[in-house]
Amino acid sequence: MNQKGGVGKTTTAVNLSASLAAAEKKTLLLDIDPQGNASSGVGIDKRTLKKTIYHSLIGAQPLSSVIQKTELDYLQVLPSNSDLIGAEIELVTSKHREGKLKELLVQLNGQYEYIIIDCPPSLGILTLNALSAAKSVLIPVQCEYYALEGLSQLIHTISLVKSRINSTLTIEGILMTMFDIRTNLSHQVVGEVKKFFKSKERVFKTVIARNIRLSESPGYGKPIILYDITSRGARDYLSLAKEIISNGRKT
Amino acid sequence: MNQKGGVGKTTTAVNLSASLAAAEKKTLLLDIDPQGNASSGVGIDKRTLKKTIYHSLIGAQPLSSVIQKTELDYLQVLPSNSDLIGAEIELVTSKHREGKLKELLVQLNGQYEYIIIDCPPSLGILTLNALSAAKSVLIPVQCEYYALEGLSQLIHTISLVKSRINSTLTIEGILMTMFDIRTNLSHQVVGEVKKFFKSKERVFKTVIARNIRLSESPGYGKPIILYDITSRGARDYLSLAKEIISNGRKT
Ligand SMILES: Nc1ncnc2c1ncn2[C@@H]1O[C@H](COP(=O)(O)OP(=O)(O)OP(=O)(O)O)[C@@H](O)[C@H]1O
Ligand SMILES: Nc1ncnc2c1ncn2[C@@H]1O[C@H](COP(=O)(O)OP(=O)(O)OP(=O)(O)O)[C@@H](O)[C@H]1O
Ligand SMILES: [Mg+2]
Ligand SMILES: [Mg+2]
Repeated sequence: MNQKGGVGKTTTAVNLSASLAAAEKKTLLLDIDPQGNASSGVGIDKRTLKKTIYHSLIGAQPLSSVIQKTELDYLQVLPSNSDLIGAEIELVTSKHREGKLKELLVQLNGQYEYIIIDCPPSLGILTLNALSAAKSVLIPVQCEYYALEGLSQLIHTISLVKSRINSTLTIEGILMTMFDIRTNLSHQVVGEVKKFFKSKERVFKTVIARNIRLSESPGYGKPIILYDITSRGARDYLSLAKEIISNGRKT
Repeated sequence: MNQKGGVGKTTTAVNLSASLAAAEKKTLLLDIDPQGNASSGVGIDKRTLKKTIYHSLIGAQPLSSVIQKTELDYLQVLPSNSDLIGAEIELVTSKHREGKLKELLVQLNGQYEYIIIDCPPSLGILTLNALSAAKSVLIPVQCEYYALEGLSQLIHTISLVKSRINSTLTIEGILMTMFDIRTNLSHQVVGEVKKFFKSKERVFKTVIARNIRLSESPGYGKPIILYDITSRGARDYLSLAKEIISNGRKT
């Protein structure tokens, strides 16, 4: 999760979930962004979609009637589309508004080893729902200057959620994304991030390089391991999945 | 403006304003994104900032006491920082909540030829305030697949604002950003966007190429024309400013 836009949240959610599924870990990709990019990233046609997470959050539909299969046996998806914009307005005025998703996820107890939630680029009510329900937060940070600016605000928000709503919330790790080995900027930003997080949290050893195949794959509705298993992007996300599994923490 | 994250909204706001100022048009860069990237993009140190747009929107401070000078004679900035997150919560519960910015801007009548507003990546109350106050909307579209997905939703939102809140709102144009001449994807996306907007709106002739100097310049707090006037990024944004001036429409 990260309120800065375009840092690789969706690309990470889609490709980490697919890589965990390739390692035969039962995984659910939960799309709580009204843009619905994660849903189309795994091949869901949003135009023909009858039920989305909106219908469970607001319409009390059981999750099992909304969850769909994907091309990977161990990966399922809880899709979203622009209906979810309505949920933001409806949730803001209801009582336990940030706990709605957590209540829903009780229906899934034990069915999945990993649930990966893709959030919109804001600290609004949908992202708060995700932070309240989650065990840990993975923070993608783009190797660009503006992406550095929001980091302390982000850490501040996570510690607020931890102290007020979800005391078990931890940081799974900081993931550097769109790293371009040829530019000084990328190396500088990685250095700054490592300095910023020195003692506090874990910055993943895996760094996701900028790779055109990663931005081509959503156009085909396929995660990178199905679109081009030989690509740098596929290797990077498989290595991230391995690192997360060996850290032994479920999200 | 565009609810998709990371498409070049801030980079466009900063560098278009600076290029308009280079053409000696009195310009105000108004930052209404709590991330405050546009403010730091023109050299504002957010840690020492005493007054931001928050203090005018909520605290009734006159705009003239918040506006700051920049290194360019014809460019001033109305800065923001994370205080603005508080404004979202306070505005949502007040009456005429989307008209607050428009009311404020009456104080500036006639002082600027162009006011360029940088919005956050969402369709929330701050963006609504900008759409209600604006004469026209410039829509940056990144040359990537996911950026295509949100276009029809975006156009739908703009026509809703036009019919309900601001009947004079028009689309200034569609700006293709981060174009990479070497990739098929870039050419495909430009083709799709031109097809989508064929008869309706104007897609700018100027296309902003991907250029590392554009992402380096915010680290020095300088718009591209002050950081590296010889760069491709500087040429692209100067050409955009020329195109907008010759279209003769003030934003
Ligand atoms: N490692 C990479 N190499 C090349 N392109 C990438 C990489 N990661 C992401 N992209 C592309 O960059 C763009 C932004 O990534 P993405 O949409 O995943 O970010 P996001 O944080 O989810 O954005 P938003 O804030 O809108 O939700 C997308 O078009 C994506 O295809
Ligand atoms: N033409 C370009 N060439 C290279 N890098 C660019 C270009 N335009 C923008 N960038 C970089 O891409 C990143 C995203 O751009 P920017 O922050 O302007 O997008 P945004 O739409 O304002 O993001 P947000 O949704 O978070 O507000 C920034 O790090 C910026 O420096
Ligand atoms: Mg996303
Ligand atoms: Mg921005």
